[in-house]
Amino acid sequence: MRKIAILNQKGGVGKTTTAVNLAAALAGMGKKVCLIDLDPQAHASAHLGVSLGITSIYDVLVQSKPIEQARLQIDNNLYLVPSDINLAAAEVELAGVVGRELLLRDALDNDSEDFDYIVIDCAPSLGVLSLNALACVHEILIPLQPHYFALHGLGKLFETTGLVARRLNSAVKILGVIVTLFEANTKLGHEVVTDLQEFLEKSQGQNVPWANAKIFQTKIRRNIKLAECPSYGKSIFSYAPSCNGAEDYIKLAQEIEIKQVSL
Amino acid sequence: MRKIAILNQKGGVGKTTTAVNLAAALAGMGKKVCLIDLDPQAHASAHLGVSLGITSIYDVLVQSKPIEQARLQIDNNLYLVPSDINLAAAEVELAGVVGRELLLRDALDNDSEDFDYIVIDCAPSLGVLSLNALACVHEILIPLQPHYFALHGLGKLFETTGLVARRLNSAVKILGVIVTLFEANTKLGHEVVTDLQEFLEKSQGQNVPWANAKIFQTKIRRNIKLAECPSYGKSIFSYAPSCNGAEDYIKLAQEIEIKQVSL
Ligand SMILES: Nc1ncnc2c1ncn2[C@@H]1O[C@H](COP(=O)(O)OP(=O)(O)OP(=O)(O)O)[C@@H](O)[C@H]1O
Ligand SMILES: Nc1ncnc2c1ncn2[C@@H]1O[C@H](COP(=O)(O)OP(=O)(O)OP(=O)(O)O)[C@@H](O)[C@H]1O
Ligand SMILES: [Mg+2]
Ligand SMILES: [Mg+2]
Repeated sequence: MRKIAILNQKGGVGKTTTAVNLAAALAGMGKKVCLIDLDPQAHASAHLGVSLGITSIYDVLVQSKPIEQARLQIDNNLYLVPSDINLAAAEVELAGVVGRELLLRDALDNDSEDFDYIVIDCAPSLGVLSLNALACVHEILIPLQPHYFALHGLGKLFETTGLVARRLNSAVKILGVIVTLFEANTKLGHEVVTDLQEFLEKSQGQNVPWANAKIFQTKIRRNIKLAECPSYGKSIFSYAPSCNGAEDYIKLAQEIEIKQVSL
Repeated sequence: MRKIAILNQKGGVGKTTTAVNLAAALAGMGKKVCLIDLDPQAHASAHLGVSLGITSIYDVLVQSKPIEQARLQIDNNLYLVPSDINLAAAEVELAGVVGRELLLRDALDNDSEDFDYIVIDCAPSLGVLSLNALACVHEILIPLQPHYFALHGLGKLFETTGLVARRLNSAVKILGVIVTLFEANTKLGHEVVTDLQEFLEKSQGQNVPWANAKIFQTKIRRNIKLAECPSYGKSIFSYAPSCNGAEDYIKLAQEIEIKQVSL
């Protein structure tokens, strides 16, 4: 079972769009996939048309409900553990709980259902919810919009991953960076990708969780259909299966299927 | 003195871009402006070329330093109180502090310097830092990218503002919504703006802080120069003063100068 967290504390870089469409693409390839919405905004849930007010990841983390009570089947091979707006209070509600960063790991360890992939959508933050994701996965995917601010926060994300690897989860590795919202006709896009390449090469071979992190060959192009499909509660594959967005996420899923972190 | 918070918990909608360029536009109109960077990502500071590691808003909130010790002059009429990556721990460090949501209000009350405008850039969250902003300002501007997820979170933002108005700051009002990253050639852009208009009209005349909230006439068009200027540490006005981005933010500043919440 591969467990992958989709994380970047920078806001609006395509985390939710990537988590939902990658999960749907892998399910379309015949993999059994569980998408976990760990963002109090509950956008991955909304993207798949799931309304709020039902059992959610909030009940699992804060009220210790078994995760299968919150899990819904969305499609063939595709399952979702929805989020809830009450999750926003988790940072404060869990502040005093022993091992508060390990609640999701325990919930998944107690779950008997077997999946090929668990994909976790995270909030734009490195707080207790994102730490729960980092503490239970083996692989981290970083969606990154090739703009100036993108590189600015990467150091902090790597530093936090290093702390989690040392204290909570020695197996966690950064699988790679996915360039999203890519506009091939802008100079800025290409410049940031070049800077990113240099940034990653600097740490190759070192004993750090991002030593093998690479930029995925597949770039997700800006494509308005990816922004339209959430309003219909659908993934890109059931909304516009032949558009650039669908093509890019299928290619990304294939690239991820082949590439696995050598644990 | 007008105090304005730039807030939306949705990530990547142009909060920082709006805070920096609106502050610079108002300063260019001869107003004395202080920009406060309340986001641990410290992107407003980076946007203006201010490096980290100096006295910051962290020292003001967590170590009670006077705000003028952290304030820097950036340009004629434009000042900045920078942020710091340590601010990310504020949610936990301030959890037990009495009146933790009122620390910024107290720091500003103790500041003798007089400004025409205070503009506060917030993180993509409704946690303790954003509550500090809401508790000390009179007006809230909501940058909003006209995509599906935009409307999804507005209810929560309004609800939180209502709680702050009731318990911490009866004067706070939502001044309006600024449509950002606008692409006139997409159907989605126009549809969301129409939905937003209906959403705001529903609450007109009621006794709520958003009763008078309107959509600003000025829409900020997508314009790659707005994404390029942060890499040079400049506002759009010193980077590309005649581009669409500069034109839009000047128009927005003029619209805000005229429109004031009737307190
Ligand atoms: N490749 C793309 N082309 C066009 N629009 C996109 C693309 N990827 C994402 N979007 C749109 O851009 C916005 C931001 O994407 P998304 O919400 O997935 O980012 P996020 O990182 O999850 O944001 P947050 O930080 O708020 O969680 C959304 O409105 C989404 O529909
Ligand atoms: N009108 C615009 N045209 C083109 N690019 C823009 C525009 N406004 C913002 N951007 C770019 O889009 C990205 C998101 O904007 P910005 O960082 O200001 O949003 P934010 O809401 O402050 O994000 P966060 O939630 O992470 O704080 C940035 O890379 C910025 O340069
Ligand atoms: Mg998201
Ligand atoms: Mg910002």
